[in-house]
Amino acid sequence: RGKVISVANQKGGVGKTTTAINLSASLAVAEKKILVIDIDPQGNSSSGLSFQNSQPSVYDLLIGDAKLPETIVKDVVPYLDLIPATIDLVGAEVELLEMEDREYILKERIEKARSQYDYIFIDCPPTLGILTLNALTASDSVLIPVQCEYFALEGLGQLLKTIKLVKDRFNKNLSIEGVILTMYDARLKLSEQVAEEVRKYFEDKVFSTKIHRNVRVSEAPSHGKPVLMYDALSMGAKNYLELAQEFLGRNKKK
Amino acid sequence: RGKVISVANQKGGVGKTTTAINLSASLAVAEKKILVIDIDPQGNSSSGLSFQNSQPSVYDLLIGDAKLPETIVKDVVPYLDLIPATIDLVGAEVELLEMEDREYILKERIEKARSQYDYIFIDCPPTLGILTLNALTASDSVLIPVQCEYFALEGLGQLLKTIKLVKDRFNKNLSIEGVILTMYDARLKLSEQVAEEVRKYFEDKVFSTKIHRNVRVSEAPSHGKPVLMYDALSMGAKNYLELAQEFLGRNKKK
Ligand SMILES: Nc1ncnc2c1ncn2[C@@H]1O[C@H](COP(=O)(O)OP(=O)(O)OP(=O)(O)O)[C@@H](O)[C@H]1O
Ligand SMILES: Nc1ncnc2c1ncn2[C@@H]1O[C@H](COP(=O)(O)OP(=O)(O)OP(=O)(O)O)[C@@H](O)[C@H]1O
Ligand SMILES: [Mg+2]
Ligand SMILES: [Mg+2]
Repeated sequence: RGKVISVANQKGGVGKTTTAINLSASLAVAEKKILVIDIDPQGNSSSGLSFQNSQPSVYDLLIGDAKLPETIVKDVVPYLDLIPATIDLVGAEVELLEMEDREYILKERIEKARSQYDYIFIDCPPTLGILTLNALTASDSVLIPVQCEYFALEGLGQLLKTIKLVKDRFNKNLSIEGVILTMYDARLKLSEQVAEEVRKYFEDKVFSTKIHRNVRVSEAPSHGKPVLMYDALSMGAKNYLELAQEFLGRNKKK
Repeated sequence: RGKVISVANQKGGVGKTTTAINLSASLAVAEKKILVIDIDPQGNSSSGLSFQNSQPSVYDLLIGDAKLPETIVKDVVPYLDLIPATIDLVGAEVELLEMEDREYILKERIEKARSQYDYIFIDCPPTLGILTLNALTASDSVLIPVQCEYFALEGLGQLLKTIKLVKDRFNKNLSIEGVILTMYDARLKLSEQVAEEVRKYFEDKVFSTKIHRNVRVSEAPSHGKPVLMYDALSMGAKNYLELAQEFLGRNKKK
């Protein structure tokens, strides 16, 4: 039975999509069967994995009447499948709010996918609205990317409160998978100051692998590829491979 | 009569808050009377201007029964006032959706403020939900920060559609104030490639002043100050002063 993991943080631009794409691709290279579900109306995970809008999407799964297999794009990268987001997801928030058991919709829809994958990652939008609540309710754990910048520290309290709320009301199994430091720049004092604060706050939940700021990481999406397939020798590719190893190490023990 | 301007872009982390704070501070230094309204539940504009949670906030203005003057923090910087956001704004989206004329609430609440300020800037969250709709409905124009990164290009179509929707249905005066290129790094090909795309798309709406990536800009919020007050000689402070001059130039003609 595969593990479902939300990649979430309501602070914008902290590396949620970049982590969903690149951690997944690194695990796929290790021949783990991976599914990425993009529930962000911006659809960055989808385009970052070369999705060209041509089939049923996560909107059709949640609100329309598409069956799960119709929404899955197979092998965007070997061993890596995608349920893409399209622009019609923009209206989904209001529609979901009016549905019965609105927090459980994604959980029900993807239940059958669990047995087909080792890991399922859900790329969340930068809000704590009904889409993110659906992801957290459907998940076993939450991966929290934290950018090494001051504002990124501010929202962590609110995120933890929301995780606790979901755990108490919708999903008692929800735990924290871990915290990933992103866009770390070894030349800046600020990066290390933020990293220290995050370690104080989250202790051993923080992955020891840091993702350094690396231009190849931000270039890769314009080629529709994970950084590993765009430039395997880059710092970014190495960091995400290292993260994948550490992630597997943490999940083997259980 | 003051001009109301939303700082909006649903892409996360593109410099909305940084622009709201630093453009406002630069205009205040030019002795323009400025009000910043923070409607992002993260409250980054509020903390970036040293707000310590102690009085009625934008939540109380929108949903509670606070009067406008009770919610305004005077002179966080000389000539610069703030209506802060606090954590209770997190629940506001759902509450607003159930109110009568829900898109017009902010517009009504701030109408009296127009005569007291030259410019009112509204810092929006990274979504196109009801809070951003309220800001766009209350505004004369929209300032769009665009980070010089690939993903930042993707959401622009969606943002323009939403602006047009608001213009057609809720606020026929809404126009585009301009597009600001942020976190530009002259050493990266990617920055110039994105800048060229943005200029092709928005033409003369793009401010010629580019905001360069500059660590002093990201350090300033941890001191609760705009970059101009934190390090007046930094590249970031110069860029925002230049932007303020260009902004005033565009607004003088009218
Ligand atoms: N390690 C890195 N080095 C350089 N650039 C990076 C790195 N990680 C992410 N980026 C870039 O930073 C920007 C923000 O990252 P990303 O879009 O993944 O964040 P996000 O949290 O998914 O944003 P949103 O809140 O809008 O969903 C992107 O342009 C991305 O390419
Ligand atoms: N010119 C710049 N140079 C360096 N860092 C910058 C610059 N502009 C913004 N930043 C940093 O980038 C991060 C994102 O900026 P900011 O928080 O202003 O974006 P935002 O669009 O308001 O994000 P959100 O979508 O979460 O509201 C912040 O940590 C900020 O300090
Ligand atoms: Mg994203
Ligand atoms: Mg912001």
